Amino acid sequence: RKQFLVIGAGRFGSAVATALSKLGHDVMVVDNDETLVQEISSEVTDAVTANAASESALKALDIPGYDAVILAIGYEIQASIMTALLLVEMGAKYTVAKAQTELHGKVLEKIGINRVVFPERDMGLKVAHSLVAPTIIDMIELSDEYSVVEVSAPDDMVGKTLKEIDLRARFGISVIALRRDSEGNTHISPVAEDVIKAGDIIVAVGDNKALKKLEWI
Amino acid sequence: RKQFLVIGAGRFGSAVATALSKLGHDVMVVDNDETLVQEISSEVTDAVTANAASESALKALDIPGYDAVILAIGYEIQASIMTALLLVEMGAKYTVAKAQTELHGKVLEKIGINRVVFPERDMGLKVAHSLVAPTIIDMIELSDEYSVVEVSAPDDMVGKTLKEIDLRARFGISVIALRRDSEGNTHISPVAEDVIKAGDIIVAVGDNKALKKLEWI
Ligand SMILES: Nc1ncnc2c1ncn2[C@@H]1O[C@H](COP(=O)(O)OP(=O)(O)OP(=O)(O)O)[C@@H](O)[C@H]1O
Ligand SMILES: Nc1ncnc2c1ncn2[C@@H]1O[C@H](COP(=O)(O)OP(=O)(O)OP(=O)(O)O)[C@@H](O)[C@H]1O
Repeated sequence: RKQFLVIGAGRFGSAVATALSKLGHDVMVVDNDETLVQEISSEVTDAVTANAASESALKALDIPGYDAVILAIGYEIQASIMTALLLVEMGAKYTVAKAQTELHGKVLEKIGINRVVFPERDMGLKVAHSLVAPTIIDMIELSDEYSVVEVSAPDDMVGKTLKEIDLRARFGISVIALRRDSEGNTHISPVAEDVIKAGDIIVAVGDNKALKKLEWI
Repeated sequence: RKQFLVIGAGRFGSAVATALSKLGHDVMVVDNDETLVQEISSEVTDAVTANAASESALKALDIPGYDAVILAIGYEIQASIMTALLLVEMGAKYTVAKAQTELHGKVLEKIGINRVVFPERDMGLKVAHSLVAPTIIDMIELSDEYSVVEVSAPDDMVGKTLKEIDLRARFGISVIALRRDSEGNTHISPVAEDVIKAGDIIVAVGDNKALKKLEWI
């Protein structure tokens, strides 16, 4: 069970906050707009009205205690930069911040924000590409016919090599990775000789009819 | 060379407009904020200041003539819905619209908008998942170690089957799709017996060191 702080309950911030909450983690939300704080309070652990760009407001929170702080202030670029600086100086373990423009993003990175995201720009690029030259990942994510799935290795596949199981030839399904929790890592692009172990998560892409046959969707 | 109309030059709209323009297509932008129209005019074919939620404004444009119309009005939900209705009634060939909320999105779909996008919500979900349970696509897209690449089939691979080339065993690279322009389609999750033809685009995922060895990145 992790602890997260989300600053800014706009569309991006509230999406992060409610998703983390649904995934079973503790989420504190801060916004200086009381209406938004009220609206989100039922979806998260805690929500307070405060000006996050103020040192005293942030001091009331245990900033280093959060697993990550998500800074979701958009148009108020000055408030975003001010808050970012405070978070970094107060020892936030890991920070993600939304940026309004490329320049805003560069400043946030230089301040020490770990990850800067551009939701509207990225979706804009994705839409533009999908209208003229779709990338495969977009196509898979947007397509109704294909899916990427993650499934626990079925018993009848445990102990066999990928080559022996040969999903590609039998079902037209590509195994793109294996996750093995015991090693805590994900093995992308496994080789034909890799043996499936009990508990492995198989990550595969294929067309939905084939995945349905296997009951993988 | 395609023709696009982008309504709304906010962060999402301007990202779509400039990306389509850079990809070599004609882009007309409409926004009722003259400053934004001025700012974007150098990046696109044409930009006009107008209230898109008005029938007379849209009648001045050849709505059915565009390959797609991208509706990028955010907070002004009423203007977005009004404009969407006008676009559909005036025979827009294909429409993409940004939605502010799930409900807004449902209305747009019912009106007949072909594709509704939620840039902030989708990025919010992605960030939330990456903080607790990254999906493989996120990991690949966000990872510095792995990439998805699309490359023209090298001469020494043409005429061979995927099995013969065996990128997986030799390089730890997974071929997840083959694009063949002559058939105008993308063949996701090809089988071992598929023969690489000249001009094929190979879509593969693998670790960057391996991809560098092949000079695929
Ligand atoms: N100093 C501040 N302290 C706390 N919250 C703030 C502060 N400044 C702005 N906010 C809040 O941040 C939220 C998001 O900001 P804003 O709506 O400007 O950005 P946005 O980029 O359009 O958001 P989104 O795209 O996520 O909807 C708003 O709910 C706003 O009330
Ligand atoms: N009736 C209208 N006609 C033309 N343009 C409009 C109309 N209403 C709003 N716009 C423009 O649409 C653009 C995007 O709207 P807004 O800034 O409210 O949304 P947003 O969702 O925050 O945008 P983004 O997230 O893409 O930055 C603005 O530049 C605004 O001027």
